[in-house]
Amino acid sequence: MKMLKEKIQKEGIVLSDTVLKVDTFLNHQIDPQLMQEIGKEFAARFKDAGITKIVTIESSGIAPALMTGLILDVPVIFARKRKSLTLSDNLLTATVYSFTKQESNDISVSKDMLHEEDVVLLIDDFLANGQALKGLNDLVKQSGAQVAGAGIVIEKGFQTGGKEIRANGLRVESLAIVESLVNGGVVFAEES
Amino acid sequence: MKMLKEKIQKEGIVLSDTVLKVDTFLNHQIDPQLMQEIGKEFAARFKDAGITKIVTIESSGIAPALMTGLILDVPVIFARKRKSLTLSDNLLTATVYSFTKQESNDISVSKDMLHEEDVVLLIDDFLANGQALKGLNDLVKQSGAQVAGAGIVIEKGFQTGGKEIRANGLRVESLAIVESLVNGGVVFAEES
Ligand SMILES: Nc1nc2c(ncn2[C@@H]2O[C@H](COP(=O)(O)OP(=O)(O)O)[C@@H](OP(=O)(O)OP(=O)(O)O)[C@H]2O)c(=O)[nH]1
Ligand SMILES: Nc1nc2c(ncn2[C@@H]2O[C@H](COP(=O)(O)OP(=O)(O)O)[C@@H](OP(=O)(O)OP(=O)(O)O)[C@H]2O)c(=O)[nH]1
Repeated sequence: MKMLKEKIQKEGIVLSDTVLKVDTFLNHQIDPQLMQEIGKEFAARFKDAGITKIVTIESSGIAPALMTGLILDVPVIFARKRKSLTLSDNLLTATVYSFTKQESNDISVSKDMLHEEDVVLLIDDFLANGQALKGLNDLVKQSGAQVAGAGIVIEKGFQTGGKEIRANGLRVESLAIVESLVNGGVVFAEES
Repeated sequence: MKMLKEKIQKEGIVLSDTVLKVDTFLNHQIDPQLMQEIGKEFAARFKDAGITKIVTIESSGIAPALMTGLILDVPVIFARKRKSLTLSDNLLTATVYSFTKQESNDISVSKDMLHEEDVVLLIDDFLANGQALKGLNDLVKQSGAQVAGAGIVIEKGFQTGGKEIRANGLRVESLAIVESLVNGGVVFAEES
């Protein structure tokens, strides 16, 4: 997605060989127009998949998921990483391991929100080692719903998440695949 | 806002005299069409305020804030409650006390995102005791930016936050004001 890649090149900051900071338009400040274009792109790619719900994870997944849901006209559910005032029982839960923090945490969605007739599109901002996406996929499947695929804004192609998840048969559509962050520059994989 | 009040009456669950659950369209599952209407309403009320940025707080504030930002064509910043991979230094911080948890926590926004020439609209999903909104207001003012007002989706009029914040001179626009949750029913305050 050209507009996204241009934004990454213009405003992205390479923090290390493995971390790209995009806080000015995706992870802290959000560019609504860009999110709308991202939503249009995901919606176009999945328009024939019979999507009935979108599932994402708080917090950075919410904006791209919401715009996609607006165009596909389906509800958007965000999995929670912590209990909330109103989300405490009757839950679908999956465990997500963090390599950085070296700890596991649960993510949850209410059982009321997903049913076996649902066809779900997973959406998230980053795909790196894939633990969060695997957790969402697992959680949705516990409800009996079908996962049609995943929409990822930025995939780090040099990490193993994308490869492992596609090897398991999930369709993953990434709008930008970063092949390398070495030497302070962002190199994108060629569009296939 | 009629559409919102009808949705609350139809899908809201009164959990106690003081807590209203709206997880099917605002706090866990999100209704994108409703969020778009909420965005249009906030944008209409603040269209002449010279807004340059919207500031909200993760997670439930993001959806209404994003839709408002799309219509006003301004960036949307979400304050974080916890450190993230890319938000760790150069921060504006405010403390928010939780009566329920009886503990204080910090919320943060990067100093890079707010400047003294900014005119900010604060947005959040609920206004109850007002601690989160006061924190956001405090944090934005530390940057030198002006706070034009706050847009709240659901205000609990029987709690003190709204009254205190308006008494301090902040313009607060709430799309639904819940006057009472007693006896399991939702009673709205009259439209002024
Ligand atoms: N900016 C940026 N973020 C990255 C990058 N690689 C991974 N992330 C994000 O960092 C967070 C790291 O999650 P961890 O759970 O600690 O995962 P880990 O296994 O990679 O260590 C996740 O944020 P999250 O769950 O999405 O958090 P939130 O933003 O939704 O709060 C993930 O999306 C990167 O190169 N740049
Ligand atoms: N559904 C619902 N929520 C209420 C109600 N009253 C307050 N809240 C929300 O509950 C959370 C309670 O926050 P606390 O920080 O513990 O505040 P407290 O002083 O009211 O105890 C906040 O969620 P938050 O920070 O917005 O969390 P998040 O949803 O963004 O993750 C607030 O918006 C209510 O009647 N119904």
